[in-house]
Amino acid sequence: ERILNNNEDLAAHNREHFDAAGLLCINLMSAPGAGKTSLLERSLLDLSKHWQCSVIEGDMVGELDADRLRKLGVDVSQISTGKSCHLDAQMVARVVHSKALDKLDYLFIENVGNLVCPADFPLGEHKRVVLLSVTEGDDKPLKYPVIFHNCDVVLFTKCDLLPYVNFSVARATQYVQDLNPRAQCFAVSIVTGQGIDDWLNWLSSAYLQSQ
Amino acid sequence: ERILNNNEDLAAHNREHFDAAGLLCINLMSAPGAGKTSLLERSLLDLSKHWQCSVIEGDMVGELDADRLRKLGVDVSQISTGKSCHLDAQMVARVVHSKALDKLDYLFIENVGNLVCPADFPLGEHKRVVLLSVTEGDDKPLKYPVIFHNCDVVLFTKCDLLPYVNFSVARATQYVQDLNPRAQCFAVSIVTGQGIDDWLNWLSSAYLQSQ
Ligand SMILES: Nc1nc2c(ncn2[C@@H]2O[C@H](COP(=O)(O)OP(=O)(O)OP(=O)(O)O)[C@@H](O)[C@H]2O)c(=O)[nH]1
Ligand SMILES: Nc1nc2c(ncn2[C@@H]2O[C@H](COP(=O)(O)OP(=O)(O)OP(=O)(O)O)[C@@H](O)[C@H]2O)c(=O)[nH]1
Ligand SMILES: [Mg+2]
Ligand SMILES: [Mg+2]
Ligand SMILES: [Zn+2]
Ligand SMILES: [Zn+2]
Repeated sequence: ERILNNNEDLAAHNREHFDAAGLLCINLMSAPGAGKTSLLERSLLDLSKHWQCSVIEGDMVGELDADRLRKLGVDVSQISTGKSCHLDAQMVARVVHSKALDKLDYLFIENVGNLVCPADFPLGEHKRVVLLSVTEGDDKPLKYPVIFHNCDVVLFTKCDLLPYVNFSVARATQYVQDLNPRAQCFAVSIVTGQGIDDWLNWLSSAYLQSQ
Repeated sequence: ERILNNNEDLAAHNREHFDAAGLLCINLMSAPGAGKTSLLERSLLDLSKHWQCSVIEGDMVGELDADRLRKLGVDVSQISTGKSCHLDAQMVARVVHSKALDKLDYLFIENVGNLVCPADFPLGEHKRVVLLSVTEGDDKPLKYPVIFHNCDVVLFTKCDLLPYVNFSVARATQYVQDLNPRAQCFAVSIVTGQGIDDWLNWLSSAYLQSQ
C-alpha cells in the first residue's frame, strides 16, 4: 500500500476496508462524560443479539471504557492516544489492518471526549453521531459549531435530568437544524429508555442503506 | 520585545505583566458545559463588591459567555480561537498588552471547554482551576489525567444533581489526590450555593499569597 500522508487519504482507505467488509461504521463523538459508553452498553445489549458488532475505543490512557464493554462480551480494540485530543485515521488504520472485519455488521468507534478537534479528523466512518448531554447547556451547538455542522445525528442524552436543568430540547434542536438541516435529532435517556428504540431504528435503517 | 517563540516563554512574559500589576490570574478549565461561566457569574457577584475584577473569555466563535458576564457589569475581553481547541499564551499576550492591568486585583481566564489540550498550554496564570461536573462521571481524573495532574484546585460542580447520578465525590477526590496530592477539592453548586463560600475563601487566600 502506498504511503498515505494526510488524514483524508487514510480515512478513504479505511472506508475501502469497511465497504469491502460490508459493515456500517459509526463515529461517536461528544464532550467528556456525555454518555458515549453508556449508549454503547445499552445499544449493544440489543444489537448483539441479531448482528455481529465490534468497537474501537479511543482514550488518552487506560482501558476503562473498553473493559466496561468487554464485560458485556463485546469485542473491543483499544487505541491509546496519549497527548492527542482526538483519534485520527492513521490510528484507526492500524486497528483496521489487524482485525478480521469481514464477519462484522457494525463497527462503532468511540472517539476521545472532545467537542472540537474530532470534527476535523474523519476516520473513514459512514456516519457521524454527536452526543450532547442536557446537563451541558443548550448553547453548545452555537459555541462548538463545527462538530454539529458535519454530523448525521445529534443525540440529546440524559433526558431524565431535564427537570433539574435549564436545557430546552426544542431550542437545542433549532440551533442544530440552523447549522445542519440534514442532521436528525433524538432525545434519549439510558435511565428511562426514552428514545432508545428510535435510535436503534435509525441504526438499522442506516445499515440497510449502506448495503 | 524579543520574538518569543514558544508558549512557555510567552506565558512567563504574561506572568511578568500580572506580577507587575499585582493581580492574581486564574485559568479556569473544564469539559464543555461543566459550569465555568456559571461559577464566574456567581463568584463575581460577591468579588466585584470589594475587588477590581476582569475576565478574558476563550471560545471558538461568538461572545455568548462574554455577554452573560457583561450583563453583570463585568469587564470582559473576548478571544476567538477559531479551530483551536485551547487558549495559548500568545492569544492571551495580545489582550494583556491592550488592557490596563494595574488597577486589577483578579484576572480570570475562562479557557475553551476541553479536558485535554489546555493542560499543555500555560498562559502565565498563578493558579489553575479544573471544574468537573458530577454529571460527567467520577472516572474523569483517571481518563483525562494530565489536566488534573497539574492544577491547584478541582471543583466538583452541580452537586445539586448528585441524587440523580452515580457520581461519588469521595471516589473522585481520591482519584485526584492520587494524581496530584497538592490539589484542593471543593464540592459546589450554583443552585444551592453549596461550597461557594469555601471557594471564595480559597480565592482570597490565594490572592493574599500572591501579594
Ligand atoms: N442520569 C443519567 N446519567 C447518565 C446517562 N447516561 C450516562 N449517564 C452517566 O453519565 C456519566 C458519564 O457516562 P459515560 O457513558 O461514561 O460517558 P462517556 O461519554 O463515555 O465519557 P468519556 O468516554 O469519558 O468521554 C456516568 O456517570 C453515567 O452513569 C443517562 O441517560 N442518565
Ligand atoms: N443543576 C445545575 N446546573 C448548573 C450548575 N452550574 C451550571 N449549570 C448548568 O450547566 C450548563 C452549562 O453551564 P455553563 O456555565 O454555561 O458551563 P461552561 O463550562 O461555561 O460551558 P462552556 O463555556 O460552553 O464550556 C448550563 O445549563 C447551566 O445552567 C449547577 O450548579 N447546578
Ligand atoms: Mg466513554
Ligand atoms: Mg462558559
Ligand atoms: Zn486539541
Ligand atoms: Zn509584554
